[in-house]
Amino acid sequence: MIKVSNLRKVYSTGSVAVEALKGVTLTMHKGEFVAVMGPSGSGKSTFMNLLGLLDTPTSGNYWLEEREVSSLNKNELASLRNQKLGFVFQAFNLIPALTALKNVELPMLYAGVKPQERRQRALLALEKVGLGERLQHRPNELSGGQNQRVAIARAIVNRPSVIMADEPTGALDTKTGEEIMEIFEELHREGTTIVLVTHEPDIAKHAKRILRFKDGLLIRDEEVTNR
Amino acid sequence: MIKVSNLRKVYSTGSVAVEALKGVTLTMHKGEFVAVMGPSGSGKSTFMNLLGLLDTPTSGNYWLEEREVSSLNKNELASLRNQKLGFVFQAFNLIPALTALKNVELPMLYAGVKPQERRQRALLALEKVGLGERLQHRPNELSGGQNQRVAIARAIVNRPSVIMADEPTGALDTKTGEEIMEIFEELHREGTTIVLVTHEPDIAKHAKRILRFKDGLLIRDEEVTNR
Ligand SMILES: Nc1ncnc2c1ncn2[C@@H]1O[C@H](COP(=O)(O)OP(=O)(O)OP(=O)(O)O)[C@@H](O)[C@H]1O
Ligand SMILES: Nc1ncnc2c1ncn2[C@@H]1O[C@H](COP(=O)(O)OP(=O)(O)OP(=O)(O)O)[C@@H](O)[C@H]1O
Ligand SMILES: [Mg+2]
Ligand SMILES: [Mg+2]
Repeated sequence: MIKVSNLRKVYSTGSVAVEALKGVTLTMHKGEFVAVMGPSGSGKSTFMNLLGLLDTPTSGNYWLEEREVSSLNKNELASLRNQKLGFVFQAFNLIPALTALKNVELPMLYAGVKPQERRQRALLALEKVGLGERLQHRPNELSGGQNQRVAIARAIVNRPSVIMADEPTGALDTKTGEEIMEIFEELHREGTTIVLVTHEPDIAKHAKRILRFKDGLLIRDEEVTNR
Repeated sequence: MIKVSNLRKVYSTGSVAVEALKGVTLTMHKGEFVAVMGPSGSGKSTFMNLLGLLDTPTSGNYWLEEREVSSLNKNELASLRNQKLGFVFQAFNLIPALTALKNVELPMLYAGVKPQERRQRALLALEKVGLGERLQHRPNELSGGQNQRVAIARAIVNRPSVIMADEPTGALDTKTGEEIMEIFEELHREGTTIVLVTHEPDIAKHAKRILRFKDGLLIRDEEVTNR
């Protein structure tokens, strides 16, 4: 499903180079539920952006469903991303000019889903995350946690085979965070692969495997036994 | 120090009005350490934005150090804010075009601090939050938690008498979050009043008083006894 070998990422900014990822090797099988943890600045989002095809590695290989992504052109990457992956950004990355409903419709617009069905599925996804009464609000008319939930609804609405969520409960209170984890657990039971960055142990306990990052390296990869 | 009476905030968006705060009354004394908790969408940021003079109430009174803020003009509000308050936004609100160092210098620039001293104090504040090696990075060259820490450095650098922090550890791992709470505890011991929104019980336990919001109302105001 997902295989990376010696994946590296160096950012060069001005005069200095930051080695954000120093060679990560691992395999994830279809249907796994993986938590990614580690200190602030350790490389988690960099890793997720590479897995989510939002950025390209400096070196190393990444096979997504046996296709090596460096051999794909921009269009193939965009369509693979749109069909297979649902991404929840750490900073939400909603479109400020669009309402919550329109933001959630966007991935289906790209996928060519008809307007009627698009609107219906976006409505259902927003009701599922508890925002049925905020459909016409734009991001600056929503709370932090409400914006986060719009981003989650947008990631799940296209029925992706992999959901990559970067700190999806960071802005949510405990109860709302648990409601979101219920949604991820339900999708997982239906066969969706879940990769989730979190710094909250209560959230990580839903996963079956924990990848621990530190200073750009994968320092631990453990099965969670208490499940 | 801070006194509010029947504070209300209604947002009107398009055709519908959202009553985000439905009449909050409380007093905070100088040097208190208060945690603000409650579900996503319950009115915490709205309350903080009113306390932080970043927005005006729809009705009700707010006295900051015995001055009723509705009697102040825009300039008086801006200078009161700049002199007395340090604000950490839930979405960080850093200036994208400025480096971490320049972002932290900004409040001192407005306060008329000399360039040499401004730069030195910004450097110290960034080192204090663990970002001494990221001074020249702009927000898009920093991780989520690093951006959050730049926002914290910016809030403390002008030595405000009140720090208002909206979810200041949301993007931070446990250890880095604890390091930030140490900084708040140190400022609190020196006499700074701290008002902090959080959804994490481990963070709230540093406070001596917890305000609980639900649906725009203050439903509980309790002293924390286990300290
Ligand atoms: N500019 C706005 N226009 C319309 N409604 C708004 C606006 N800002 C906030 N709201 C609404 O007011 C309510 C309170 O929002 P607020 O941001 O204070 O919540 P919060 O407690 O900080 O939530 P969170 O924990 O998710 O950050 C929410 O239901 C939100 O949709
Ligand atoms: N565009 C960039 N240019 C330069 N350096 C960058 C860039 N993006 C990230 N970095 C650096 O790479 C390192 C890893 O960043 P990354 O965002 O992956 O960390 P993270 O584990 O997600 O942290 P957090 O938990 O704070 O979100 C950080 O030290 C950061 O400063
Ligand atoms: Mg990150
Ligand atoms: Mg908020």
